[in-house]
Amino acid sequence: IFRNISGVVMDEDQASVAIMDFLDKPGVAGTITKALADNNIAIDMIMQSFHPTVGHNSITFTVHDSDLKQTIEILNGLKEEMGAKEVAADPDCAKVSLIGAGLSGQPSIAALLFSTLGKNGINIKMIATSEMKITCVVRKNEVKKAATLIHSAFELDKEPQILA
Amino acid sequence: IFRNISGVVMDEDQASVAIMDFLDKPGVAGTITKALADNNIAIDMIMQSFHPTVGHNSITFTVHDSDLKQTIEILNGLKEEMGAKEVAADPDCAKVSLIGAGLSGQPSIAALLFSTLGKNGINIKMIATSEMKITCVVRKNEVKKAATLIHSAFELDKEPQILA
Ligand SMILES: C[C@@H](O)[C@H](N)C(=O)O
Ligand SMILES: C[C@@H](O)[C@H](N)C(=O)O
Repeated sequence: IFRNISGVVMDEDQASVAIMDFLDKPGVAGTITKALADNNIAIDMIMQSFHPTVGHNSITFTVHDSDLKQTIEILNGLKEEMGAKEVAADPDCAKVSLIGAGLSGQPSIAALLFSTLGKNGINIKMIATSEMKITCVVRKNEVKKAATLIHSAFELDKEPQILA
Repeated sequence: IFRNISGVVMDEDQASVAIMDFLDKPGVAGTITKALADNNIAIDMIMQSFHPTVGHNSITFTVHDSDLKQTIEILNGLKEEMGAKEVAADPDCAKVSLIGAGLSGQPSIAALLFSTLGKNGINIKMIATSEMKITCVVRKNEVKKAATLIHSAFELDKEPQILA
């Protein structure tokens, strides 16, 4: 029934940080990301979705816990010149991802994943998807439970084979 | 220099749609996504990033142009029960993606991609990344130019091998 699903992975040591409501124009994403790259911050996820205010935008990054402090500093350093409203951070993050193939265009897979967490009271903080991966960011103390629930919802091995 | 980059792909027939500022609690992502799945909407990207207002959230989807109208209808149907502020849509979307391996943790790759578009005046509407793919949503009439620019910035073949 779920032939194109290969497994569940998780990463407990994540933090999210966002630079919010800056002036939106070409080049800004490059400037921000280059500032992080120049400081050797290993950026895990980059997310920029629909922004309600025309002319403004926000970008969210996930980084390793150990890089959060420095990432906040770098973004705070850019805040003024970008006209950003704030730099917001959430240290209590962990990623859990469903790995497979051809996941886009099969919304029932994503629906099952999100519903599985939802009916078990696990709140999804962030979502990112691609052909091969559906990633949810949840609280650190809920990620192992999330991974186990997803593992059984998708009828993966009897013994959760959770790859770190 | 860019050994882990394999190519550029694009998709011109995209639209983005978001359900904005609904009440944030476990289960909502599942309810929304299931409504789309039950109507056979092939969801391409799902994005949920940092939300500035505690207790509220927004989810962005990209769908095929031909599914936009129905997607808006379905989300409008959910708007009231979710306490959502609005359903917003942008039909003028196209995706351009850099394909490779080990892209996470190499922010200079993302920085080069975003800067390449930025210095050529191409505005990036949305961003999503994974280990193997960095995707930008841009205007339909800018996606071919974006793909060509990225192709040469990453020194891919002399002849742009742009896969649809
Ligand atoms: C917000 C940011 O992505 C900007 N639109 C850019 O193109 O760089
Ligand atoms: C917003 C939505 O993702 C919600 N937090 C959920 O867990 O379903």
